[in-house]
Amino acid sequence: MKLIIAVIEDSDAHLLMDVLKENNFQVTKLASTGGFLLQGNTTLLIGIEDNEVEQVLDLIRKTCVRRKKLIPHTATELPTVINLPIEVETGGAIVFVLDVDQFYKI
Amino acid sequence: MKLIIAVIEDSDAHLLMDVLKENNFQVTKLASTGGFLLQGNTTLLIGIEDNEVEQVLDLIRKTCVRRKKLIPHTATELPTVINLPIEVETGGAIVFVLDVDQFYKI
Amino acid sequence: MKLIIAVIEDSDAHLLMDVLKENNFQVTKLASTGGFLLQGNTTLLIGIEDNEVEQVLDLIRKTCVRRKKLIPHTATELPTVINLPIEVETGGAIVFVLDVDQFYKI
Ligand SMILES: Nc1ncnc2c1ncn2[C@@H]1O[C@@H]2COP(=O)(O)O[C@H]3[C@@H](O)[C@H](n4cnc5c(N)ncnc54)O[C@@H]3COP(=O)(O)O[C@H]2[C@H]1O
Ligand SMILES: Nc1ncnc2c1ncn2[C@@H]1O[C@@H]2COP(=O)(O)O[C@H]3[C@@H](O)[C@H](n4cnc5c(N)ncnc54)O[C@@H]3COP(=O)(O)O[C@H]2[C@H]1O
Ligand SMILES: Nc1ncnc2c1ncn2[C@@H]1O[C@@H]2COP(=O)(O)O[C@H]3[C@@H](O)[C@H](n4cnc5c(N)ncnc54)O[C@@H]3COP(=O)(O)O[C@H]2[C@H]1O
Repeated sequence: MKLIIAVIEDSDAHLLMDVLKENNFQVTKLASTGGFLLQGNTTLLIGIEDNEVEQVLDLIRKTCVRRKKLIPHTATELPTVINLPIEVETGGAIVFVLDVDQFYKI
Repeated sequence: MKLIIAVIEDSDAHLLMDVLKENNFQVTKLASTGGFLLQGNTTLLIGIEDNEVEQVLDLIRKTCVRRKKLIPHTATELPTVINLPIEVETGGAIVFVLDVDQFYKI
Repeated sequence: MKLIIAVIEDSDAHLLMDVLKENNFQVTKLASTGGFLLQGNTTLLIGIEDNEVEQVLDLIRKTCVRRKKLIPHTATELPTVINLPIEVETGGAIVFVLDVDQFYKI
């Protein structure tokens, strides 16, 4: 048994949870906050059999695509104010796979 | 040292936390959401000595009893609307026991 | 790879997250509740390389200092009401270091 702890964007959470449900995986959702952007994100706990890790990773890869987006940004360092959008990364997933010593459904 | 991650129903959380406190176990509570019913539930983190796992499992078994309950359900598929209650499972606990590599009380 | 799960006081969370960011450590913050005092506290998830555990523990030791504070307390057991402040412990951190079996940045 493995426990996957996956940190994903809030905007991908619904889709990934639906896809996990369709593939008969159970999941628990925790609301979380990212340390750098200090914005809300989602932490999922997914308990699975050892041989299901690859399948779950594939589902995560398909639903949490890392992409670039332009966000408005006002560059105030210059003499005149310029509104140049800047490019940031969004989407993606940070995935920790932990060994489960014992599992019980009480 | 083991870390127990237990997902339980909100309605059992108070009682289980009291029982853990009476038995001198420390616990941290996280608010969570179930992936299937999309309802709020509770995730507990319980750090214990290796030889205390059975005792904590017993306390969980006594307080988080899995039971059936009838919930009102309107069956709309039929020509006339029939109010037949349906039986669902409630209570219970999902318990992951993880090995702790190092523990510090700073 | 290790996953640190650290339970700290809300009042130390901002400072510790800043210090982790300055030292290029990534962190995810979860809002939590202590089982004994039933007060809000903070649970941090910090994924790091095996050889960074000592460095992160030092940062936690410097920012989450365990200290005593006096809190107003009305002793009602006596014949006359006496306002004697009582001393409680505050600050500190409870730190679990878990082994990570696999890590993916998707
Ligand atoms: N010092 C720095 N300099 C420049 N850019 C930085 C940076 N720290 C973070 N970023 C960027 O900001 C994104 C959001 O980070 P945040 O900490 O808010 O939100 C993070 C955090 O909540 C979590 N996370 C990432 N690595 C983690 C780790 N090792 N341990 C615990 N949580 C982690 O996953 C979320 C997404 O991380 P991801 O790496 O995909 O995306 C990161 C990364 O692209
Ligand atoms: N595909 C499906 N088809 C039919 N019935 C389904 C189903 N998925 C879940 N259920 C039923 O619904 C109950 C609530 O699931 P939920 O995902 O909301 O709430 C779950 C979830 O938050 C967590 N959980 C269970 N297994 C998990 C796992 N492997 N990994 C992470 N979290 C898990 O524990 C809560 C209670 O789970 P429990 O198994 O006792 O009870 C489950 C189960 O009886
Ligand atoms: N039965 C008891 N009798 C007398 N005093 C008691 C006690 N249980 C707890 N305390 C005291 O109260 C403080 C707050 O505990 P609380 O459970 O609210 O908040 C806890 C809890 O959320 C978490 N925690 C501590 N040990 C844990 C464990 N083994 N597993 C999971 N979470 C733990 O860390 C927070 C701070 O713990 P810390 O030990 O520094 O500080 C504890 C401890 O000094």
